[in-house]
Amino acid sequence: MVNQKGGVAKTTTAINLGAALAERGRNVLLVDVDPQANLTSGIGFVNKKKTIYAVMKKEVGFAEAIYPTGLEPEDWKGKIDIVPSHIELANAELEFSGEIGRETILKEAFEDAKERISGAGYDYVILDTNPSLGLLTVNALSLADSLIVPLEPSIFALDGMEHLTDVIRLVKRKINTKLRIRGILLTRVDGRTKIAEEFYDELKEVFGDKLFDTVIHQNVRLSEAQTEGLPINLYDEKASGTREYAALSEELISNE
Amino acid sequence: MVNQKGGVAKTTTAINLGAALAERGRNVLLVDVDPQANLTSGIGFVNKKKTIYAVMKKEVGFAEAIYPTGLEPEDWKGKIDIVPSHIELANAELEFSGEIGRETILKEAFEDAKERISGAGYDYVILDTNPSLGLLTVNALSLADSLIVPLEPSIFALDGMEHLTDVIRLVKRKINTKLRIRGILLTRVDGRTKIAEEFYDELKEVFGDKLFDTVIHQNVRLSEAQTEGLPINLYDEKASGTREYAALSEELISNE
Ligand SMILES: Nc1ncnc2c1ncn2[C@@H]1O[C@H](COP(=O)(O)OP(=O)(O)OP(=O)(O)O)[C@@H](O)[C@H]1O
Ligand SMILES: Nc1ncnc2c1ncn2[C@@H]1O[C@H](COP(=O)(O)OP(=O)(O)OP(=O)(O)O)[C@@H](O)[C@H]1O
Ligand SMILES: [Mg+2]
Ligand SMILES: [Mg+2]
Repeated sequence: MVNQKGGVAKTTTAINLGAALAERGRNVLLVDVDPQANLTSGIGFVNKKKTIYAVMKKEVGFAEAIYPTGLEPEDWKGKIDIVPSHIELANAELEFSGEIGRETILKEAFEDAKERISGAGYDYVILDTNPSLGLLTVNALSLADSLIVPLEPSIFALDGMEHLTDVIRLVKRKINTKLRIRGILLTRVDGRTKIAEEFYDELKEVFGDKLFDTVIHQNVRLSEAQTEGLPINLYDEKASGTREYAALSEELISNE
Repeated sequence: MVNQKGGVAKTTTAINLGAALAERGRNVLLVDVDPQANLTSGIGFVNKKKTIYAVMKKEVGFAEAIYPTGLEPEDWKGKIDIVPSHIELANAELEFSGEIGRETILKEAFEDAKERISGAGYDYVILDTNPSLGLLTVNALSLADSLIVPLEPSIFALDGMEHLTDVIRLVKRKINTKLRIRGILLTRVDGRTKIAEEFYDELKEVFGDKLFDTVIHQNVRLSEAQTEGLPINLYDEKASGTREYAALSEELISNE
C-alpha cells in the first residue's frame, strides 16, 4: 500500500483486504513498515517482541519477526500473520541513510529468509507504508512485486500522483524491475456527493483499467472496527465496508 | 498545524482558519513547510518563484519568499500572504541532516528577516507541516509560539498523540521554551455517529480546556473548495465548514 498523501486508507485497506483474502482461504502475511504502527494496533496486536526495526537492524532474521495474529475463526481456511512495527523505526531515515544498499535492507532480509517464509505458504504479503516516499517506503517498493495506491476523492491526493509515479518508475528502473502498479483504489467516497463521481470518471480516463472496479465508500464502521482491533469482516459482517473489501479481494483472486 | 498522523485536516485547517481570520480583519501569513505543497495549491497559488526550499537553502531571505495570495475581496480588512512550498523540499531531511543547527534553519531565516516581516504587520503566522515528526516539522516547531493539533475521531490519530506530545516537550526543553499547545481541534467528524461523541468526551477528559469548543464536521464542500483553490468562506458562505471555521477563528480572537 503506497501513497505519500496522508489519511487515504492505506492501513485500513491493508487490514481489511488481508482479512477478506484470509476469509477466502488465502494465507496472508501483513508487514507493517510504518513507525506509527497503525497496522499492528489496528489488528489488536500487542506483544511486540521482535519488530520490523530489529529486522532492518539485522538483529533478527525476517522470519523470526513473523507472529500469528490469532484473528482467524475456525471456519476460515486462510490465516493472517504479521511482522509488527514500533515507533523506534521513526529514526530509520537518518539511521540507515548512510548505509550502502540502504534501499534494499528489507529486501535482503526477506531474501535471506526466503526458505522459511515460502515454507509458511503465504499467498499474499501485504506491506503497509508511512505517508512519505522516503527510505522506508523505498525499501517496501524494492521488496514488493506490485503495489496498490489507495486514493481519496481529493485534489491533494490527485496532485501527489505525479510524484508517486515518478518515484515508482525510478525504483523500477534502478532497483526492482518487476515492480508494477496492481491498481488504484478509490477510498473514503462520500456516496451522497457528485465530486466522487467526477473523480471516478477522471481517474478512469487517466489510469484506465489500472483503476479497480471496486470503490470503498465512507463507512464509520471501518473506524469503529479499528478501535476494537478487528478487521471489518469480524466486527460487522453486514457493514458496507465488509462487502466492498470482499469485492476488492475477489478482484485480486480472479486475477491470480 | 502539527500531527504526524496523515489526513487529519492540517492543511484544510490552515487554509480555512487563515481565511476566517483575514475576513475578520487580521493580517495572516501562511507558511507551507510540506513538500507536498497542498497549502500552496489549496489556495490556488501558481507562480512559484521563490519557495520555502530556497529560504532553507539560504538562497533568499525569508521576506523575499512572501507573496500576496490576492484572495481577499475588497470588503475584507485583513490580508492573506503565503510563503509557498515545492516538491524539491522532499529531500530536506537528508540534505540538511548533517548541518549544524539543522533544527533551527527556518527560525534563523525568520529572525534575520524580522524587521521586514514585522513591518508587514501580520497578526497571525500559520505554518502547515507534513505528516511526520522529522526535520521539517521540528523546524516549524522551533519557530512557532504555539501549535494547533487537528485530530480526527480515530484510534490511529489518538495513538499518535503520546509520541507527538513527547516530541513537543523535547523541542520545548531543548530549542524553543515558549512553545505551547494552543489547542486540539476535532476534525472530520461524521455527525451521524456515536463514535464522535465518545471521542469528544474522551478527549475532554485527557486534554481538558486544551480541546477547542469548536468541532469541525465532515463537509464535502471543504474538499470541493480545495479543487477550486479557494477557502471555504469564498467558495460557499453557507457551508457548515464556513460556519465552523468562523467559530474557530472567533475562539482564537477572543483570546488575543
Ligand atoms: N472507507 C472509510 N470510511 C470511513 N473512515 C475511513 C475509511 N477508510 C479509512 N477511514 C478512516 O480514515 C482514517 C485514515 O485511514 P488510514 O489511517 O487507514 O489511512 P492511511 O493512509 O493509512 O493514513 P497514514 O497516511 O497516516 O498512514 C482512519 O481514521 C480510518 O479509520
Ligand atoms: N471537515 C472535513 N470534511 C470533509 N473533508 C475534509 C474535511 N477536512 C479535511 N477534509 C478532506 O480530507 C482530506 C485530508 O485533509 P488534509 O489534506 O487537509 O489533511 P492533512 O492532515 O493536511 O493531510 P497530510 O497529512 O497529507 O498533510 C482532504 O481531501 C480534505 O479535503
Ligand atoms: Mg497508515
Ligand atoms: Mg496537509
